[in-house]
Amino acid sequence: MTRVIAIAMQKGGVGKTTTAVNLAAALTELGQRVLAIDLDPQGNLTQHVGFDPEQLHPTIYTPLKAEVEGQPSDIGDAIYETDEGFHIVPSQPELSLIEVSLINTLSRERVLATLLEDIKSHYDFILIDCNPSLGLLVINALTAATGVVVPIQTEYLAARGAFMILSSIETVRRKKLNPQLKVEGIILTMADPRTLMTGEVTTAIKQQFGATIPIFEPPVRRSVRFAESVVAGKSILAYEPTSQGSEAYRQIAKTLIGRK
Amino acid sequence: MTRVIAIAMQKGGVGKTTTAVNLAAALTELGQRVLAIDLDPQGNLTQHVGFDPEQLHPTIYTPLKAEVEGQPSDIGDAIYETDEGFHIVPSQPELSLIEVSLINTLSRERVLATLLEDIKSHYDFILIDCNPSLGLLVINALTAATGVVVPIQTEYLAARGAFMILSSIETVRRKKLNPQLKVEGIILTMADPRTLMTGEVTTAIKQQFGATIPIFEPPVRRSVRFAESVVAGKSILAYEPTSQGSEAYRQIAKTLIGRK
Ligand SMILES: Nc1ncnc2c1ncn2[C@@H]1O[C@H](COP(=O)(O)OP(=O)(O)OP(=O)(O)O)[C@@H](O)[C@H]1O
Ligand SMILES: Nc1ncnc2c1ncn2[C@@H]1O[C@H](COP(=O)(O)OP(=O)(O)OP(=O)(O)O)[C@@H](O)[C@H]1O
Ligand SMILES: [Mg+2]
Ligand SMILES: [Mg+2]
Repeated sequence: MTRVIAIAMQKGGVGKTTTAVNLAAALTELGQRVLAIDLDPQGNLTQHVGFDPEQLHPTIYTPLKAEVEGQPSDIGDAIYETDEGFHIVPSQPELSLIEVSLINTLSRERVLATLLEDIKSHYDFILIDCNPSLGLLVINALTAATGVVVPIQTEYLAARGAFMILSSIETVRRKKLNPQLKVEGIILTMADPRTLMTGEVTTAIKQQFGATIPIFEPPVRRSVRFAESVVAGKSILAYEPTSQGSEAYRQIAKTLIGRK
Repeated sequence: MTRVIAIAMQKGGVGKTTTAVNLAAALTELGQRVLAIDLDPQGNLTQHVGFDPEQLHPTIYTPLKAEVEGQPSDIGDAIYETDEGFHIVPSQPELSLIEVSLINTLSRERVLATLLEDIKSHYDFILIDCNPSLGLLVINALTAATGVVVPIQTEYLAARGAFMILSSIETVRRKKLNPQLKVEGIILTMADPRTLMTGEVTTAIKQQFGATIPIFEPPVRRSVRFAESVVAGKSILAYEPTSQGSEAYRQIAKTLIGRK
């Protein structure tokens, strides 16, 4: 059964896009068939794998717009292959207009889930990179997903933000949009073991959530190589295969595969 | 004349909230009367100054909701004083509901601008901390503002995001929502002079935008003290007065005051 993983957290800059790209690469390395979907109008996932969101057509915007307008659509037309073997559905800036037009669409929370039905069987994992919000695009991702991965930067503001995304997940379950939605776990990102802050926030997160929500091991350490890998249009695994970051995402991918 | 400064950038985690709090503190230190408004449902500005967004009432949500429902409103009821002398209007999570209800409100872009009319004369500077999006809350901030400050982290994805916010500013001008809206400048944040990345991205930003948009000097260097100051409920200026971060924000505040 295809696993659809939403990578969501409304706090900005915590490593959602970085996690989507690097998990896609790590899962592909482990022999999984992977599709990564860029559901953020910023198009960072698209840029991270070396494409230009202003130039590509069609993108995720194309079938979503068709669905909203009651036209036939095919997300399969918007699938591109990356150099590292996984596939992506890119984004474009106009995606932000979809969020507004979804508001008056019938069954507006399930538009993405409907689109994915056609292509699910081709993949073992579908990863969805979300924008930093809890709006209708994210709700569509949570409704289409089998599980959610929540990246949290080991800093105070990000840790305090965990309640909001967890409460949105609970709402999606309660309102029967997706009663089976599972929290796959929290990934601790940008951890700097030399600082007290990382230790304190990590302990606080484990105390607050550790009993009910898995916390992936190991934390991903802060490294400038991540930002550099973006410029190179590559995952950290392709850019610096033996780095702590690469090893961490490989380990997290193994844990994800191990759980059904 | 009161200067209303929106601190906006759709890329997440670039230092919008950090800039709002520290500019508010630096301007206050220089004798200005300052109000900081938290226009982000996450409530990070509210948390950064030591308040709890779940506990405070009223907040910015209260007068906005009243305006949307055609009831009388008074933003003055939602003003609180901080330990450092500047005032804030806090946020609460329900603010995200306002964004949806604004869609069908008459003159929906000007709701915040109307609210600020009543209190503007009490302040020299009003700073508005925006959420990481280009939705209606941000459009309200851009419509109410006299100028915009755009924080950009010195990393590739953030730098690429500059076009989107600048094009939203241009749209707000062109559609006569706020024809006089000025870009006060770009603040380079989380700069790490030891890395090539910071130098390369800084040069790219200066080349791309330097001819038309001021770039505040100096860049704000990356330092764990910023995240620590949040836990202490203080600005960096109160937490570590002689740090590079404090000096940088003082310098930026002086440049802002110097320009009329
Ligand atoms: N472990 C890490 N160490 C250092 N830098 C990192 C790490 N992970 C990500 N980054 C960098 O931090 C920045 C923010 O990461 P990213 O863009 O993935 O976050 P995001 O949550 O997707 O942001 P947004 O909320 O805007 O979508 C990027 O420049 C990225 O390259
Ligand atoms: N110069 C800096 N050096 C190191 N850390 C910083 C710096 N400026 C801000 N930070 C930290 O980086 C994180 C992100 O900053 P902040 O929350 O201000 O960004 P933001 O743009 O407001 O995020 P969002 O998009 O979620 O609103 C915070 O934990 C903050 O403490
Ligand atoms: Mg992202
Ligand atoms: Mg913020």
